[in-house]
Amino acid sequence: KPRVIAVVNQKGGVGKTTTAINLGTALAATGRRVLLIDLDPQGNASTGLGVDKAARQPGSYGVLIGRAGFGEAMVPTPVPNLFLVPANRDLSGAEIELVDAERRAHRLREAIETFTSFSVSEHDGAAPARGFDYVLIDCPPSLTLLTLNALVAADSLLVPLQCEFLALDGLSELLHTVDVVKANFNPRLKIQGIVLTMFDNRNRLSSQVAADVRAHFGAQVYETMIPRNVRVSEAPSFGVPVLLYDISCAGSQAYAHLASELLKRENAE
Amino acid sequence: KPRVIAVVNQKGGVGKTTTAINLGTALAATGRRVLLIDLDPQGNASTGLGVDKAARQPGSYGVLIGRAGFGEAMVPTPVPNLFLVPANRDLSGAEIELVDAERRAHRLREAIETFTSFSVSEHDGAAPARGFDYVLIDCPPSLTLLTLNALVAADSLLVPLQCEFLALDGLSELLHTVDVVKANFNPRLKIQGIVLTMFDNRNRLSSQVAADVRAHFGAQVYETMIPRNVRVSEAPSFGVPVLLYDISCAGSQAYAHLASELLKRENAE
Ligand SMILES: Nc1ncnc2c1ncn2[C@@H]1O[C@H](COP(=O)(O)OP(=O)(O)OP(=O)(O)O)[C@@H](O)[C@H]1O
Ligand SMILES: Nc1ncnc2c1ncn2[C@@H]1O[C@H](COP(=O)(O)OP(=O)(O)OP(=O)(O)O)[C@@H](O)[C@H]1O
Ligand SMILES: [Mg+2]
Ligand SMILES: [Mg+2]
Repeated sequence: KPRVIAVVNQKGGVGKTTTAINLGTALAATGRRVLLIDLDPQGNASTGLGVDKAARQPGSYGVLIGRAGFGEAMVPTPVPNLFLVPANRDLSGAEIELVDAERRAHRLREAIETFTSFSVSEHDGAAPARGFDYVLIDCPPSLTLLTLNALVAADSLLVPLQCEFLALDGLSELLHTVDVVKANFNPRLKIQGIVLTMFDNRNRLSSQVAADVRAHFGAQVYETMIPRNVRVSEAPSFGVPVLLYDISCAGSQAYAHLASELLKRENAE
Repeated sequence: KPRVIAVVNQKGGVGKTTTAINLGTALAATGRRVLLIDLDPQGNASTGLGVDKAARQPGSYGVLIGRAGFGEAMVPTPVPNLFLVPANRDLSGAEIELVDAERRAHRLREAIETFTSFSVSEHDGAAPARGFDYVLIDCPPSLTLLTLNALVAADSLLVPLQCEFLALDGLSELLHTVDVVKANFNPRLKIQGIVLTMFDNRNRLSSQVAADVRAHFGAQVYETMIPRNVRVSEAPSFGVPVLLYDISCAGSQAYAHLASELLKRENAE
C-alpha cells in the first residue's frame, strides 16, 4: 500500500504545486514509484510536467466522478518512476456535481484503494507493475470538497508555508480543519510536516517568519528550507521539474534534501 | 451610485489582497469614499487593515446570507475615507449554505444596491453620509460562488497578474469565466484592466512574462507595474497599508500611480 501525502495550504501561491512536482521528482529519483494527483482545476502541476491541455482527459475529474480508474487516467511524465493524474477544467464543476452524491468526501480515497489493490492488471504497462510507493496530491488554494477529498484520502499532509506574514494568518484555520477531518472522516490523518518555502535570507521578514514558525511548531517543521530561487520559477515554462531543468541550483538541492529528510522521518516511525 | 470593481484571479498569491488594500487606500487619499469588501474566508484584507479576528462579525458572510446590511457590517480602518466589510471563517460555509438559495449568485449585488439607495439613513455616522464613490471586492483564489457573487455585483474587474510563468496558465480560464458571467448574469461586466505585480527587473522571466502579457492584451494592461518590494509584504504585519507604513517606498509609489491611472481611464470612458 502506498503512502498518501496531501500537499495542502488554502493560502494561495505558497509553493504547493512546486513542492508536489519537485518532491515527487526527488522521491522518484531514489527509485521509488510515485503517483502525483493534480487536484487543482488550474492544472498547474500538469503544466509544470509538460502535459498538454488537450491530453488531460479523463483526469482527476474522471476519477472523482467515477467515470475512470487511475490506470486509465494516469499518464507518464518526463521523470522516470513519476506518473501523473492530470487536472482539467471540468474539475471545478465537481464541487457542485457531487453536492448530493453518496460519500462525496470519500471518492478519491475509494478510488485509490480500488486502484492499489488491483493495480497489477488494470493498466497497459505504462505504469509500474508493482504499484506505487508514494501518492502525492497537489491541492487547490481552498478548503472545499476537492481538498477535503485529499485530506480524507491521505495518511498525512505536507504544508508548504511561504515565509511571509500573511501566510501565517491561515495556518491556524488549516490546522483546525485537519482536526475536524481527523475527528469525522479520517482518524489516521496526521501532519507529515511544515516546509518553509521561498525563504530569502537577505530579507528580515523572511527570517522572522521562519523563526516564529519553528518556535511555534518545533519538530513539525522540516529542517530543510526551500530558498527563493529564480530557476525554480523558470522550470515550469519548459514543462519539467527544476531537478531536471537545473540540478545544481539551490532550489533543486533543497528539494533533494527535503526528499531525504522526508524518507528519514518515515523510517523513524 | 458607486463604481464596483472586483479584484479577481483564481491563481493564488498574485497580489489580489495587496492590490485591493493599497489601491483602495490610494483612491481614499484622493478624497474619494471607498468601501472594501473582504470576500475571502482567509480574511487577509481584514488582517492587512488591522481588524481583529474577534471584530469581524457579522462581516461579508452576514451580508451574503441576508442577516445584516452593509451599514451594520462595515467598520472604519486606519485610513480616512476607507471602510471595510471584514471576512471571517463563516464565509467558507456560505458556498454550501447557499446551494439551494434563491438568486444565490446575486446576493452581493442586491445587498450593494439596497445599501447604496438608502445609505444616508442606515448607518450611525461612522460611514460617509453621502455614500461611496468606489466599492472594491477582494476575492478568494477560486472561481466558485463567492467570486461569482463579486463578478455579478461588479461593473468591472481588475486582474492582478504576477510576473511568473504559472500565473499565465489560468488567465484564459478567468477570461472565459468572465464571458460566461457577462452572457448569463451581468451584461455590463467589463475588464477594468490587468495589473502586473511583483515585477522584478533583475529577473529575465519577469520581463518576459510582462512583455508577453502586453503583446497579448495591449491597452488592457495598465502601464503602472507593481515592483516586488519587501516593504509591501512587511506592512500587513503592522495592520496598515504600505502607503501608511512607508509612503516613499517603490511599492507605495506604484500603487499611487495605479490609482491615478485608474481614475484617468474611468474619466476617459
Ligand atoms: N522556491 C521558489 N523560488 C522562486 N519561485 C518559486 C519558488 N517556489 C515557487 N515559486 C513560484 O512562485 C509561484 C507560486 O508557486 P506555486 O504555484 O507552486 O504555489 P501554489 O501554492 O501551488 O499556488 P496556488 O495557490 O495558486 O495553487 C509560481 O510562479 C512558482 O513558480
Ligand atoms: N509588490 C509586492 N512585493 C513584495 N511582496 C508582495 C507584493 N505584493 C504582494 N506581496 C506579498 O506576496 C504575498 C501574496 O500576496 P497577496 O496575499 O496579496 O496575494 P493574493 O492574490 O491576495 O493571495 P491569495 O490567492 O491567497 O488570496 C503576500 O505575502 C504579500 O505580502
Ligand atoms: Mg498550485
Ligand atoms: Mg488574497
